[in-house]
Amino acid sequence: VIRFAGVSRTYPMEGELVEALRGIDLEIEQGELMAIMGPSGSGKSTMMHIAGLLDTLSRGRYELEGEDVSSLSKNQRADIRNRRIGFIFQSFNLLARCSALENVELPMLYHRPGVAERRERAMAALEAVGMADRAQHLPRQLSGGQQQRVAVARALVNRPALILADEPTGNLDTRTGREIIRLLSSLHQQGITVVLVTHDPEVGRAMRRRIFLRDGLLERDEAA
Amino acid sequence: VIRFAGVSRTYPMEGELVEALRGIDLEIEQGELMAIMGPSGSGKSTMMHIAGLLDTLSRGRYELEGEDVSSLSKNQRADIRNRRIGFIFQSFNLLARCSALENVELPMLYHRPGVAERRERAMAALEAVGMADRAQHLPRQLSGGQQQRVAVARALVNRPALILADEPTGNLDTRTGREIIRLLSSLHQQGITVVLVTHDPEVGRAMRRRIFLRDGLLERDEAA
Ligand SMILES: Nc1ncnc2c1ncn2[C@@H]1O[C@H](COP(=O)(O)OP(=O)(O)OP(=O)(O)O)[C@@H](O)[C@H]1O
Ligand SMILES: Nc1ncnc2c1ncn2[C@@H]1O[C@H](COP(=O)(O)OP(=O)(O)OP(=O)(O)O)[C@@H](O)[C@H]1O
Ligand SMILES: [Mg+2]
Ligand SMILES: [Mg+2]
Repeated sequence: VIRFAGVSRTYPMEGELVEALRGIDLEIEQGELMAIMGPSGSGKSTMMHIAGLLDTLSRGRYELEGEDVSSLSKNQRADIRNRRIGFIFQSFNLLARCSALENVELPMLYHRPGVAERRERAMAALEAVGMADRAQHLPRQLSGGQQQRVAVARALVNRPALILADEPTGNLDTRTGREIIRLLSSLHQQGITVVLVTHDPEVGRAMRRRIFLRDGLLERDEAA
Repeated sequence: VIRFAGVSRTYPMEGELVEALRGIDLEIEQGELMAIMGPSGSGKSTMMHIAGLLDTLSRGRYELEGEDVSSLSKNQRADIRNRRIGFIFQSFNLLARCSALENVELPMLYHRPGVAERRERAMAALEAVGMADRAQHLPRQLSGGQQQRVAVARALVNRPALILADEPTGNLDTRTGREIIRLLSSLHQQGITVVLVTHDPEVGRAMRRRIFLRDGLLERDEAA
């Protein structure tokens, strides 16, 4: 479902060229449950943003579900993102002036299921991450881990075929983190492709496959 | 150095009263190395913000270095914070338009050491967290863990007597996280009081004392 061929991402800066990704070859099949691990700064979030159509590559090719997506317009990419991909950001990216519930309803506005259905689906997603009792809170009225869980709920509400989660448990205690991983695993059992970045070895061990990045290169690829 | 006596923090909201902290009694001696742990939403960040003079309590009393700080003006609290306390936020709170170096220099602007000394001290702090080669990057040009490390560096640069770190390794791989904890431990060995919030049991075990919160209450207090 995801194919990277020689994918590179460079950032030209004054006096230096930062090579965040350097020629990544990677294939992820439909229905995989996979972790991306590696040191801070090794290129994991960069890889996730390219996979999620939130960023473009500098060199190479990216095929999503067999289609070369570098040729798509901005609107086409936004449309695919909205319908097919659930993205959980490392820094959550919740809208500050919207409640938890409104944040979770947001991805559904494009296709406009009715108000009642939107509310119902958003509350179910909040329930699944243990945040139903904080539905009316604004992000600044939530703890770090609560914001993270609202970001998880938002990514699930459109029932995407592909979930990309950038460190979904980084701000959670062990027990709450395990609940989130259990949730993602149960979605995987329904056939959804789940790719997550993690620094937690326990989360990595719960996955079927682990790849390791170092300095923008794919260092290791191990199946569980 | 820190004494909480019956400290409560409530947030009145429509139709409910959120009790983030409920009557906390706690004493932290000068020179302690301590972890605050507990589930997501249990009140850890709230406790840290009150301790760091970033938030006021709703009931009870807070004495910092023997002085009742609830009677201080806003300016007096800002002054104490700047000179005595180094605070590392759970969500970093870096200024988006300033480089890593400028962000780390920021706390020194109040007391105006010369430009050369500011630069030198800021670079040394960035060096200590492994971020000297990213000094000119803006926060959005840094990875999540790199931003976190810049936030750590910024908290150290005024050589505070008290360091309050809210989940300083949440976005770091195991190895980089250990480097940060080693850094904080070495500062502790110089006599600095270090209080950190963590979800990582390994980090908790590296501390001399661990307290556990649950639903705004102090559940357990164990010395290593
Ligand atoms: N401004 C606010 N208004 C209303 N409720 C709030 C506000 N700030 C925090 N809360 C609530 O207070 C409780 C404690 O929050 P706090 O941020 O201290 O938790 P925490 O222990 O740091 O959690 P985490 O581990 O997820 O960071 C949470 O249930 C949160 O929803
Ligand atoms: N806009 C940018 N301009 C310049 N350099 C950048 C930019 N974005 C990222 N980088 C650099 O690219 C590298 C990879 O960043 P990335 O965010 O992918 O790392 P990461 O593996 O997700 O790290 P972490 O585990 O700390 O989140 C880092 O060294 C970072 O400094
Ligand atoms: Mg990252
Ligand atoms: Mg917190």
